[in-house]
Amino acid sequence: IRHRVCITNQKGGVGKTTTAVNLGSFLARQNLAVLLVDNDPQSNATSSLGTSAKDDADDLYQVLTGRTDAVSACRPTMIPNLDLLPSSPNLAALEFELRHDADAELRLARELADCQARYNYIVIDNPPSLGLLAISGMVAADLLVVPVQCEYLALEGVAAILDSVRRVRQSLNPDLALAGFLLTLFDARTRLSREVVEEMRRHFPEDTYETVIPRAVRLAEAPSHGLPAVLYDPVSSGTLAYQLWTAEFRARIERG
Amino acid sequence: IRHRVCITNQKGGVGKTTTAVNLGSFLARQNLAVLLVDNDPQSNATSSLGTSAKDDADDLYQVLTGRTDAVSACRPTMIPNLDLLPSSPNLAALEFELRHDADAELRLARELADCQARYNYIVIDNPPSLGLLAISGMVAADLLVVPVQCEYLALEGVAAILDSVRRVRQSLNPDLALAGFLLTLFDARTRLSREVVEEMRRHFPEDTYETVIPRAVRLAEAPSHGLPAVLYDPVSSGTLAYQLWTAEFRARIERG
Ligand SMILES: Nc1ncnc2c1ncn2[C@@H]1O[C@H](COP(=O)(O)OP(=O)(O)OP(=O)(O)O)[C@@H](O)[C@H]1O
Ligand SMILES: Nc1ncnc2c1ncn2[C@@H]1O[C@H](COP(=O)(O)OP(=O)(O)OP(=O)(O)O)[C@@H](O)[C@H]1O
Ligand SMILES: [Mg+2]
Ligand SMILES: [Mg+2]
Repeated sequence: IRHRVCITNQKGGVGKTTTAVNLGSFLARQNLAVLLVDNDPQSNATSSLGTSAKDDADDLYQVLTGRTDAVSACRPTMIPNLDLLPSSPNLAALEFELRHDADAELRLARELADCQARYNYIVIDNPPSLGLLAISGMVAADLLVVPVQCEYLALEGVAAILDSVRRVRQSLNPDLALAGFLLTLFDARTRLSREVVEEMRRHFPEDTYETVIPRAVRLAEAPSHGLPAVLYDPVSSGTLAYQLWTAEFRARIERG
Repeated sequence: IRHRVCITNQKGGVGKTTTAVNLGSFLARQNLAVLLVDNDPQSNATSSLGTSAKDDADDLYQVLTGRTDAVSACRPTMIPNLDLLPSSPNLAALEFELRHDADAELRLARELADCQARYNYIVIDNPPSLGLLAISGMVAADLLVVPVQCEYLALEGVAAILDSVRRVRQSLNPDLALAGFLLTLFDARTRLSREVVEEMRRHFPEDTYETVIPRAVRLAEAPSHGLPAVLYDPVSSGTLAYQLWTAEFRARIERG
C-alpha cells in the first residue's frame, strides 16, 4: 500500500487538522507506516502531537527552501509507526519567497517522493486557503479527503473545492482523486446539522462517507494535552467515530 | 467618526465573518454609515447578506485589479446604512496575479481611501491566512478586532497574530491599533471554554472584551437564509450578545 492523502478545505475550522491527526494515529495503530506532514504555518498538527518546530531547526519550511531534506526532517511521535514532518510559522513566508519560482507548487511533491518508499501512508494537513501551500498539498497527493463541517457556510465552500480539484488535476496532478467528503462537527440536537448531512448525501451520494464525526469536546481537549485522541480518551464518541471512519476509509481506498 | 476595522485571525472558523456581519449590522442600526468589505475569496460575508458576486461584475477582485473603482462596486444591503463591497472566488487569484507588484499590500488601503468620506465605519472581513489578502486588510485598517474561539488551538494562534500586527505596524501601517480580542463560540457546558476565557483574561486583561459571544445555533442558521442575525432572530442569545458587544466596542473605540 502506498498512498498520499491530503486533508483539505479552504473553509476554516472544519476539522482538517483533527481529521489528519486521527487518521494518521489509527492507520499507524494498524501497523501501517505513516507520515503526517504539517503543511500549515499554524502548525496545529505539530502541537497536537505534543511538539513544536522551535525544538529544533528541521521543519517543512527548511525542507521546501532546500536547507534540509524531508527524510532528515521527519521525526517519530508518541505513536509507534507514526512519524511527523513538523511545520512552523516560518512557512507563512514561503508564498512570498517562492514568488518567482515557476515550479513552486511541485516542490512538496518532489521532496516527499524521497520519503514515499518508507511509508504506506503520507497524510498531509492543509491550511485553510487555496494559495501556494494548499495547492502544493493537492499536487503532492493521490487522494483528497475533504472534511465538511455540518453548517451552512461550510456547505457553500464545497463547489469551490471541487473547482480547484479539477484545476489541479488538469494542470499539475492528473492522478489526483477525491477520496470523499467527511461530515464533521455534527450536532444531533440541531436541525442545521441534519439538513447539511441530507444536502451532502443528496448531492454527493457516492462521495460522502457513511460515518459522521460528532461534535465531541474530548476531541477539542486532546490538543491541549499534546496527545492524539486515541491516547487522550480512547473511548470517547469522537475517538470511536474516527476509528470507525478510518476503517471505512481503508475499505473504500484499498479495495478500490 | 471615521474608522476602518479589520476582523482578522489566521485560525479558521473562529467567527470572523459572523463578527464582521453582526458588527456592521448593529453599527448601521445606530444610524452610522457602514461599509462591509468582503476580503475573502470564500465570499461568506457576501452570501450572509443574501447576495453573490455572480449577480454582477463589480466585486473586490475587479477593484483590486483596476477594472473598476471601490465607490461603484459598493452596493446597498437589506439593512439601511449598511453597504457591501462584495467578493468572489476570483479573489483567490490575486496573490498570484500581483506577485510582481511591490506595493500589492497597499492596494486595498488606496482603493478604500476613496470611500472613506462616505462612511463612518468600514468593516473588513479577512480570510484565514497571513498572505497578501490578510495583510492588505490589516494595512487598510486603523483598528483590528481578533475573534478567538474558546478552544485550545485558537488560543495557540494568538501569538502569531500579535507577531504579524507588530510587523505590519513597523513596515506598512504605523497607525494600526489592536481594538481587542473577542471571545466567540463559548460553550458554558465545557471546561475547555471556561479555561480559554480564563487564559485570555489572564494574559490580555486590558485587551479582552467583557462581552463573550456564546455558541448559538441561530447565528449559524442566519447565513442560510441570507439574513444578518438582527433580521433573522433579533432576540436570540447570539444576536443579543453581538448587540451588547457592539456597544462595548463603541465605548472603547470612540471614547478612547
Ligand atoms: N468532532 C469534533 N468535536 C469537537 N471539537 C472538534 C471536532 N473536530 C475539531 N474540533 C475542534 O474544532 C476546532 C477546529 O478544528 P480544526 O482545528 O481541526 O479545524 P481545521 O479545519 O484544521 O482549522 P484550520 O482551518 O484553522 O486549519 C479545533 O478547536 C478542534 O479542536
Ligand atoms: N457564536 C456562534 N454560535 C454558533 N455558530 C457560530 C457562531 N459564530 C460563528 N458560527 C458558525 O461557525 C462557523 C464558523 O464561523 P465563521 O464562518 O464566521 O468563522 P470565520 O472565522 O469567518 O471562518 P473562516 O476562517 O473560514 O473565514 C460558521 O458556520 C458560523 O455560522
Ligand atoms: Mg488545521
Ligand atoms: Mg470567514
